[in-house]
Amino acid sequence: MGKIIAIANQKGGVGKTTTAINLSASMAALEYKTLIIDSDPQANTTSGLGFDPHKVQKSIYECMINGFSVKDTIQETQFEDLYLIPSHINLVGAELEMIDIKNREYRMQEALKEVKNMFDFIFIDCSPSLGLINVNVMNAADSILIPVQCEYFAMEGLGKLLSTIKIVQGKLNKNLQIEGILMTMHDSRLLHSNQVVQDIRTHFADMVFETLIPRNIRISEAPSFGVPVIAHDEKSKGSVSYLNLAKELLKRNKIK
Amino acid sequence: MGKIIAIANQKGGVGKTTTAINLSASMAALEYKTLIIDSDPQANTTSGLGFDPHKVQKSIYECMINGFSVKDTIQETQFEDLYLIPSHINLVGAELEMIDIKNREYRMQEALKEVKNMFDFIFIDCSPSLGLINVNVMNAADSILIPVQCEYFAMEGLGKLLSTIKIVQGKLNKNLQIEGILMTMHDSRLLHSNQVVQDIRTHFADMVFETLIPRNIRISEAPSFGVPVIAHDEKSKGSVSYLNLAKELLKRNKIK
Ligand SMILES: Nc1ncnc2c1ncn2[C@@H]1O[C@H](COP(=O)(O)OP(=O)(O)OP(=O)(O)O)[C@@H](O)[C@H]1O
Ligand SMILES: Nc1ncnc2c1ncn2[C@@H]1O[C@H](COP(=O)(O)OP(=O)(O)OP(=O)(O)O)[C@@H](O)[C@H]1O
Ligand SMILES: [Mg+2]
Ligand SMILES: [Mg+2]
Repeated sequence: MGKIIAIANQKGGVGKTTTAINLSASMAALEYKTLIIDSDPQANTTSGLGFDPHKVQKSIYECMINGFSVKDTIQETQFEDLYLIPSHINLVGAELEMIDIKNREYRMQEALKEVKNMFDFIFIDCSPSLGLINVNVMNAADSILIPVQCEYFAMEGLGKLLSTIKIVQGKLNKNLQIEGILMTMHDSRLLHSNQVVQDIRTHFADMVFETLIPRNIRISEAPSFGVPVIAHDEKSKGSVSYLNLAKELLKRNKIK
Repeated sequence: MGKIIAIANQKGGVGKTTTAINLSASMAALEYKTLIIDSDPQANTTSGLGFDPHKVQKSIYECMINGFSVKDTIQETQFEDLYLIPSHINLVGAELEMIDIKNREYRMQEALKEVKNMFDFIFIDCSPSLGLINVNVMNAADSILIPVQCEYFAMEGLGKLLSTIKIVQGKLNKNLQIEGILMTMHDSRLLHSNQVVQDIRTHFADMVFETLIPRNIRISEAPSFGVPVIAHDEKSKGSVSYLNLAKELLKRNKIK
């Protein structure tokens, strides 16, 4: 098994971290052994799961730059079947440090080889950029899941992201697939929110997940308690939607 | 005059572009000659003002890399007293191209010298990152205005951003001030939104603007029409709040 899925979109604030945390937690709840990797120096996935980024000793940074073993960076979370490789502020410097390193685009792909088959799923939360760390993530990933906020600006950047992915597929990682486009923060009461969903479904048809993630207060509260929404309020629309997403992902991958 | 204000925060989706567009438009409405510079390759400010980023001939990129004159990149907008330097997808490559250039951190500061006194205010919209382009912006700016979404994750990153600014003040631009912290997308009905505002006001006291920008549907609709919210719906809470922000900024700078 061991499918590696990058959660990426260079547009900021579209729900990458929220999706990484809650999709991973839902997969673990369905008893799939899941690893989540925080590759963003902001370390929101790390703190959103209750860890203190300032206390992190080893992150994916040490594996890429210093060749540390990935196994030594994996932390258990309070949730069964859910494991984390935390982030660290050092990641900010990684891009410049890696400029002169041999094989700089493939350091993460190399590092993850030893753990790929220890898990059913590995999700990687990305920063809102198109730098060397994200190139590393795209080379390490089997597929990329693209969260898109139901807003005008988020729609605008989608075309650019898809052409960037084509370049990566052509030059660096020909096996990279698109796992799907996930519509997030949908508000069915707002005309422009519904319009964006319609436009994206028309343009991208079955690349778009059926599951729509609603704007939901429980989702935005959960990180301040350091837990996924499924642990904060299991019955909320937010929890149900991410569990549905996990099930749809399994169906699309013909698992179970 | 000619105050250069960077609108920056490495956290994504906090309202940088929305603030750059609507604060600039409000200043222009108050008859201050205003220039807005889009330094983000996503070019959301450019399209949010009705320009097609694919048709842009010259951006701030050409000034920083090829030494083009900034005056030649300035475009008039349909709004009196509001001018734009658009963005271009080439900006994505700028960071790597500038690595070997002399004085690479000060290219934007150099470029803006010739136009600084042609305007009362120059606002620069930044991408959600801490790379070389944003370092250039911080060196060119007199001050930095920090939009912070009324959400837990946005609050988390604020400490890191302020310590980054201290490093820039120490090493690169000792004159860089903090113009203020602007709370955005505030929803008074939500407990956690009010809690974030309270926490930030307690920690940062008068660094925080009095003006709170509410979550407002007219603000998120306006970009799809290519106009600032003041032109989309002048009477909306969104328009009024950004006009109040412009007035507060003038008061804080003891102008008028
Ligand atoms: N479905 C939702 N309902 C309500 N709030 C949400 C939802 N999804 C995300 N949020 C909130 O919106 C904000 C942005 O989401 P998030 O931080 O996950 O985006 P991101 O793409 O990871 O941002 P960045 O580009 O900075 O990495 C967060 O404060 C989050 O709590
Ligand atoms: N006060 C508001 N009320 C409602 N929607 C808003 C408000 N401010 C911003 N938005 C919407 O939220 C989204 C994020 O805002 P915006 O794109 O301005 O953030 P940003 O910080 O520039 O993002 P990036 O980090 O990608 O540059 C946009 O779709 C915008 O229209
Ligand atoms: Mg994130
Ligand atoms: Mg922006």
